[in-house]
Amino acid sequence: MGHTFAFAMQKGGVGKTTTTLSLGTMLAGRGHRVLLIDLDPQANLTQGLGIQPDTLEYSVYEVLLNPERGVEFATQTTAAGVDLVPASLDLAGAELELAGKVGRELLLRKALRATHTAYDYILIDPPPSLGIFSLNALAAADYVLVPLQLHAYALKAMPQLEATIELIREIHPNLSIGGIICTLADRRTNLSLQIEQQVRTRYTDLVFETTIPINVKLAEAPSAGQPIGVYAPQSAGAIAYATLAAELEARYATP
Amino acid sequence: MGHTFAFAMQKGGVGKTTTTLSLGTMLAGRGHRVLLIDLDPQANLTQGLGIQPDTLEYSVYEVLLNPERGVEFATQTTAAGVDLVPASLDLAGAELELAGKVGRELLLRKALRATHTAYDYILIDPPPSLGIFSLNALAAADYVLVPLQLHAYALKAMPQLEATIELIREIHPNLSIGGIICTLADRRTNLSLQIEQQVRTRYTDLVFETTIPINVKLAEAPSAGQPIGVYAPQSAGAIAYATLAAELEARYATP
Ligand SMILES: Nc1ncnc2c1ncn2[C@@H]1O[C@H](COP(=O)(O)OP(=O)(O)OP(=O)(O)O)[C@@H](O)[C@H]1O
Ligand SMILES: Nc1ncnc2c1ncn2[C@@H]1O[C@H](COP(=O)(O)OP(=O)(O)OP(=O)(O)O)[C@@H](O)[C@H]1O
Ligand SMILES: [Mg+2]
Ligand SMILES: [Mg+2]
Repeated sequence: MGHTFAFAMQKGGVGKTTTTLSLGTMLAGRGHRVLLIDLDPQANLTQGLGIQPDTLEYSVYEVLLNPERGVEFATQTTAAGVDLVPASLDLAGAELELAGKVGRELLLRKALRATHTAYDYILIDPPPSLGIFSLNALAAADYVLVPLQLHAYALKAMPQLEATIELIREIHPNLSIGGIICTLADRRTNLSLQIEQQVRTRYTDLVFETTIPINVKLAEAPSAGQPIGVYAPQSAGAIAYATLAAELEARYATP
Repeated sequence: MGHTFAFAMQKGGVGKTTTTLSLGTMLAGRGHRVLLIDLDPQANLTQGLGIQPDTLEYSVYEVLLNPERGVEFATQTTAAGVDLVPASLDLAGAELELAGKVGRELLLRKALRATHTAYDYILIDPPPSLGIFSLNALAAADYVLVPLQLHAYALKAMPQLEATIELIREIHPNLSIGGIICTLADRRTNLSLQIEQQVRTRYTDLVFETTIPINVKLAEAPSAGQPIGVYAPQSAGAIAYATLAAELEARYATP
């Protein structure tokens, strides 16, 4: 089997969804079988693939309520070459609904264990919080990949994320941070260069060499409902995520 | 009494904290008595004022557990001229803890009703979600001010926010959207101009005339633990928030 990654970071707007979508579609472009899971009630990953969250018969909501069924019944193939378990708007009320369930953090892991389709990479996009959905993403993942905006508030968020990962390791000991991805980098500002320097000094070779620059095409693509490789394949954003996909593949070559 | 505003928007990274802090300190600079409330477990508003969240004896966490005491016992005066109810890291586990309480959405409102200090403006900074903390912010506010990044995902988030506001109106009928603030505007890109056009067309005079531009000084200020008016008073960011403060004052002149 392949690897499962959770793109966890409770700081908002750091590029979790953009990275899950862009990296996932680039890995598919390199010939891998890829599953994306949208675990955010905002359903941005679903929208980013051009799918309307309010038209879905099944979504990740039904998967969490019926983990023994696996994910196939809620999975869609997409024009971008990746499979998707979409989020629907029902998810918005589900966090409190699930809060009372036994093993509430392990629902997604159970569902993936009950899944028979072989994927090389499974990428999970959580919401900007450390609540039930993000805990499910962490408990289902082999590794956490942390999209980190090169700003002060994002860097200050790392200790809380690391503490939450330690907590989850009580029920899922194999979980570790697999990598840190510098996102929304702006080489024109000292702030971006300074924060990147701090990140590389503190986290050393956990940090991917590839840095994702600010590139307006990445912000435009969601309006078109297309991943960056389709919307603007020659853009700096597409090139950066293609490079990141190659680096990830080298770091986690599937057996 | 004055006005209470909640800067609600579940999309992450749109400038909720930056707007609460910058607008609040500019209103204080215009001679008003201002209280800021940090309701986000990330405690960014607290950090933005140079206060360490892990050193606090009292925070908004104790306020929510003891609403009958009011907010004074947890309120600090700050060098920036605003009072603050800070967030501590204890807040991170509190959402599920509060989920079982009767009237769990009304805790902050109760606490503000039990407060005897007179403020002209109370500004509340919620987390990027529509969970218990954000519901408390909505139920305690007179108006919602929506910081809206000029990107597609942020604009798509509006219907869900509006639906949540409708829900809260069942227990707090006077709540309404008081204004929309265009943030992280980038006049060099078509995307920013197009989204701004869509926002102004759909929401008409709810939208403040003042637009907040992308300005690196606003991203640098949190590293220094200073609001923008102190860190870089001549910057485009400081001037924009000063203009917004004047516009807000005109729109909601305190009686
Ligand atoms: N490298 C980039 N250059 C320019 N815009 C970007 C880039 N990466 C992401 N964006 C845009 O910035 C915004 C934030 O990114 P995104 O939504 O992917 O972050 P997120 O961490 O998933 O947010 P949330 O915390 O709300 O889930 C989006 O509007 C997105 O289109
Ligand atoms: N106008 C601006 N120009 C440049 N940077 C900005 C601006 N406004 C905010 N920022 C920076 O962008 C990031 C996001 O802003 P901020 O943290 O205020 O948003 P938020 O909505 O409160 O995020 P969250 O959803 O995590 O609570 C921060 O690093 C902040 O310093
Ligand atoms: Mg996202
Ligand atoms: Mg914030």
